[in-house]
Order: sequence, then C-alpha cells, then structure tokens
Amino acid sequence: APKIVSVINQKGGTGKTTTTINLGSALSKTGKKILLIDLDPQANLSYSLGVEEPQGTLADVFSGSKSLNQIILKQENLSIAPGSNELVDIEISLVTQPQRESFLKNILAEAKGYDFILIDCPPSLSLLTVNALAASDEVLIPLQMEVLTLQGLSQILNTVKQVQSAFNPKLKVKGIVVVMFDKRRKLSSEIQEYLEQNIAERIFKTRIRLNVKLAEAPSFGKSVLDYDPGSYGAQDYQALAAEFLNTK
Amino acid sequence: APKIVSVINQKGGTGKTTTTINLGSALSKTGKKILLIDLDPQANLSYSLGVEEPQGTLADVFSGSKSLNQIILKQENLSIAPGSNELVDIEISLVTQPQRESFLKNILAEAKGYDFILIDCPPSLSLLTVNALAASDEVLIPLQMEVLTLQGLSQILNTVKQVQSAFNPKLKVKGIVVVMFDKRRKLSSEIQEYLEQNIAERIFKTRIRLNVKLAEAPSFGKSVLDYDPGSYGAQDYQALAAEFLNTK
Ligand SMILES: Nc1ncnc2c1ncn2[C@@H]1O[C@H](COP(=O)(O)OP(=O)(O)OP(=O)(O)O)[C@@H](O)[C@H]1O
Ligand SMILES: Nc1ncnc2c1ncn2[C@@H]1O[C@H](COP(=O)(O)OP(=O)(O)OP(=O)(O)O)[C@@H](O)[C@H]1O
Ligand SMILES: [Mg+2]
Ligand SMILES: [Mg+2]
Repeated sequence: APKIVSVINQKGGTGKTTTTINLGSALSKTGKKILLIDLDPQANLSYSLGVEEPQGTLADVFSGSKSLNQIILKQENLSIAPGSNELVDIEISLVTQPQRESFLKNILAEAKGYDFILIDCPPSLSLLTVNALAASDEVLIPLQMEVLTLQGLSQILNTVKQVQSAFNPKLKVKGIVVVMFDKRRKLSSEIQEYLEQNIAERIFKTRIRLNVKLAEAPSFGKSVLDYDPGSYGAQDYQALAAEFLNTK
Repeated sequence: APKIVSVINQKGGTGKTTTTINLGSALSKTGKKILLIDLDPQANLSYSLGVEEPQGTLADVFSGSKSLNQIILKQENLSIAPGSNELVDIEISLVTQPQRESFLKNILAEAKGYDFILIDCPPSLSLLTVNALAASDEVLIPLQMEVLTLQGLSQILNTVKQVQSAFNPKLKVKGIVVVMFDKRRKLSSEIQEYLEQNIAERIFKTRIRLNVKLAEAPSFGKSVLDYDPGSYGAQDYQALAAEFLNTK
C-alpha cells in the first residue's frame, strides 16, 4: 500500500507547495511511483506543474461526479491529482456531512500502484487539511526560520495529535523541514537552535536553502529538478529525498 | 464614519499581517485613530503586537458573548481587536446562518471614533474574508513579485467583484502594494512590469523592500516603527502611509 504523507503548515507561504512538488519530483527520479494530491483551492501545485485547465479535478471526485483515476494526470513517474477553486465549496459542503473527515481517505483508497502519495495542503488547519491528516500515515512540516512560523508550530502539532487520537492512531510526524533557509540572517540560525532545544519532533538535517531557481521553476511548469538540475534548489531537494527514504 | 479597509490575498505569506500592522502604525503616528481587526485564526497580528492571552477576542463578538468595545485593546493611537483560533469554528458555524456575510459589517458598526479600520485577513477567500469585503469601503492587496502570487491575483479581483455586485456596491480596490521587494532579483522587476502593463488597478508607487527588521519586530511585540524607526522597513511603511492618505 502506498505511504501517504501530508505536507502541512497553516502559516502561509512556508514552502508547502514547493516542497510537495520538488520532494515528489526527486523521489520519482529515484524510481519511486509518486502521486501528488493538490488539496489547495489556490491550485498552486497544479499550476506550477503546467496543469492549467484540467478535464477533472479533486472537487469532482469529492462530489462524486468523477473517480480519482479519471482525473489523474501522469508525467513520467510523477502523477498529479489537480486542485481547483471549487475546493472552497467542497469544504463548505463537507461541514454538514457525516464522516466529514474521511472523504479523502476513501478517495485515496482507489489509488493503486504508488509508493508514496504526497498531499499539498492549504494554509489552514480546517476541514480539508483535517481530511488529509485523517488519510495520512505521516506528516511533513516545512518551516521557515522566522518568528511567526515558529509561533504556529504548537498549533500544528496540536491538530496532528487531535486527529491522531480522534480518527487516525497511526498518524505520526515524519519531520520538520527547514525551508527558505538564509544563512546570512543570524535570526534564522538562532531560531533553528531554539527549535532543536525545545521540540521532540525530528528536524531533517537537510535544509532547503533560499534559491531563486525554486521560485522560477513554476513559470516553466516544471519541478526545479527538470528546470535547473544543477541548482542549489535541485541539490537540496535531492538530498531531502535521500534523507526522507532513509529515515523511519 | 471610519473608512474600512480589508488587506487581502489568499496566497500565504504575502505580507498581509506585516502590512496591516505597519501601515496601521504609520497612520496612527500621523495622528489618525486606527483600529486593527485580526480576522485570522492564526492570530499573527495579535501576537506580533504583544497580545498573547487576550480576555476577549473577535470570536466572542461573532458568537454574541461580548461586544466589540469589550475586546478592543488600546496602544496609543493604535487599537486592536484580537483574533484567535476559535475563528475556525466561527467560520464553520457562519456557513449555515442567514446573512452569513454581514456579521462583521454589523460588528464594525459599533466601532466609534476611528479614522480607519484595517482588517487583516487569513490566506483564503472563504467566508471570513467575504465578511471583511462585505464590510469594507476599500481593499488593499499586498503582492510579492513572484510567479505564484501573480497567478492568484485574478481570483482575488474576481472575488472582490462578486462581493461588490452581490452585497457591497461601494467596495473598490484602493490598490496593490508591492511587498518584500528584492531589487537584486531580475524576475521581480520583470513581474512588476508585466503587472503594470496588464492590470487596471492602481499599483502604489511605494514598494516595501525586503528588510529583516520587519521580520524581527514581531518577536518584540512592536511595529517596525517602534522597534527600529530608522530602518528601511519603517521608512517604506511611512512612505506608504503618506501615499495611502494622498490617494483617493
Ligand atoms: N527555497 C526557496 N527559495 C526561494 N523561493 C522559494 C523557496 N521555497 C519557496 N519559494 C517561493 O516562495 C513562495 C511561497 O512558497 P510556496 O508557494 O511553496 O509556499 P506555500 O506554503 O505552499 O504557500 P501557501 O500557504 O500559499 O500554500 C513561492 O513564490 C515559492 O516559489
Ligand atoms: N518586507 C519584508 N521583509 C522581510 N520580511 C518580511 C517582509 N514582509 C513580511 N516579512 C516576513 O515574511 C513572513 C510572512 O509575512 P506575513 O506574515 O506578513 O504574511 P501574511 O500574508 O500575513 O501571511 P499569512 O498568509 O500566513 O497570513 C513573516 O515572517 C514576516 O515577518
Ligand atoms: Mg501552497
Ligand atoms: Mg497574516
């Protein structure tokens, strides 16, 4: 069965989409079969991989008008289930449904033949993200070394615990990924030290450095590994993929 | 009557909170009476201004257990209505209420004596943000000059038009603020040129530059104008405040 991993952080702009795409791409280049789920109404992941007007999206699957396999788009070892703005209405309509946290879990039960399914979540801890957590084996938390992103961390960990005890005992935090790391900023290193001394969760050794290539790749509809394989961005996500595969 | 301004962008980490705080602070230092509304369940604005365990929050006002004036905290000319994580449940419960977009408008009708009310919105275009837009006279859109933030812009402008025609004919976009501007990145200037040639909305002449002081100020519970008045961050937000007051 595929291992299902949610990429979450309710703080905005913390590299969730960039990490889901590039970790997914790096894993697929090691031969793993990867499915990326774009669970964000902004559909940044879909756009960033060149998917602009998909025939079907996750919203169609949630509403029952299409099956998961009908909407999946394949790009070599990397498959994508596109998102769209209709996920806003889907989230609203889920609120009043019985078993409203289990919809995505049931949808992903249809996904066959993948080694990993990575779920790109919106910047919130509301019902769509809860669906992702209820469906997942593991959680990845990309974190910028800035004051405000730290402040949201305890809330994220709290939500994970709540979903774990209410719906999904096997759920665990695989680790925190330090992203957009700027070594010139003294504040960044201080915050990372503080983190390491104050939390129990794993922090990956691989840090994703600030690299303009990561911000440019989306305008070419490619992962950074396809756009600029020699860049620091590509190197860092390859290193993260290796560490990801080597840690329990 | 106070002029009510929503600061919106469904893309995460685009400087909404940083702009609401520092534009608000700069305006208050010109003598204007300013009320900041923290409409984000993450409550970053509240935390960034040193508000950690408020007696009452906006969630209490939405649920009717407190009045707006009971929760407002005053810091010289700058007043704050704190947010909290309970806004997640508030948003869920609003969904089934009649007139679900007008709750904030009715709440803000109680706000007396302010020149401007600035509303910090969450990274979404869902019901809380719709409430802000339905209550507002004007909209400010902070935008990073990056591919993905551009991609969300038409969606933002679309939502503004929808709220305008459905609930609030007087609503207009005051302007787009270029934030976190990094002049070393060629991509940033190219994106701004593209913007200027392709949209009708005003783009403020003042650009907020990338400045580490803006990221540091929250850990001291102050606006950047109080934390480091000589910094580029302080200068830029002061210039933005002047331009804001001088434009219709
Ligand atoms: N290491 C990096 N170096 C440079 N730019 C980066 C890096 N990681 C991400 N970015 C850029 O920062 C912006 C925010 O990243 P991204 O969209 O991945 O965050 P997010 O957490 O998915 O945001 P949201 O909360 O809106 O979903 C994007 O424009 C992205 O291209
Ligand atoms: N001009 C700037 N220079 C340097 N850092 C900045 C600047 N503007 C904002 N930041 C930092 O970038 C991060 C994101 O900014 P901010 O929290 O204001 O965005 P936001 O749009 O409110 O995010 P969210 O979508 O989560 O509400 C914060 O850590 C903030 O301190
Ligand atoms: Mg994203
Ligand atoms: Mg914010």
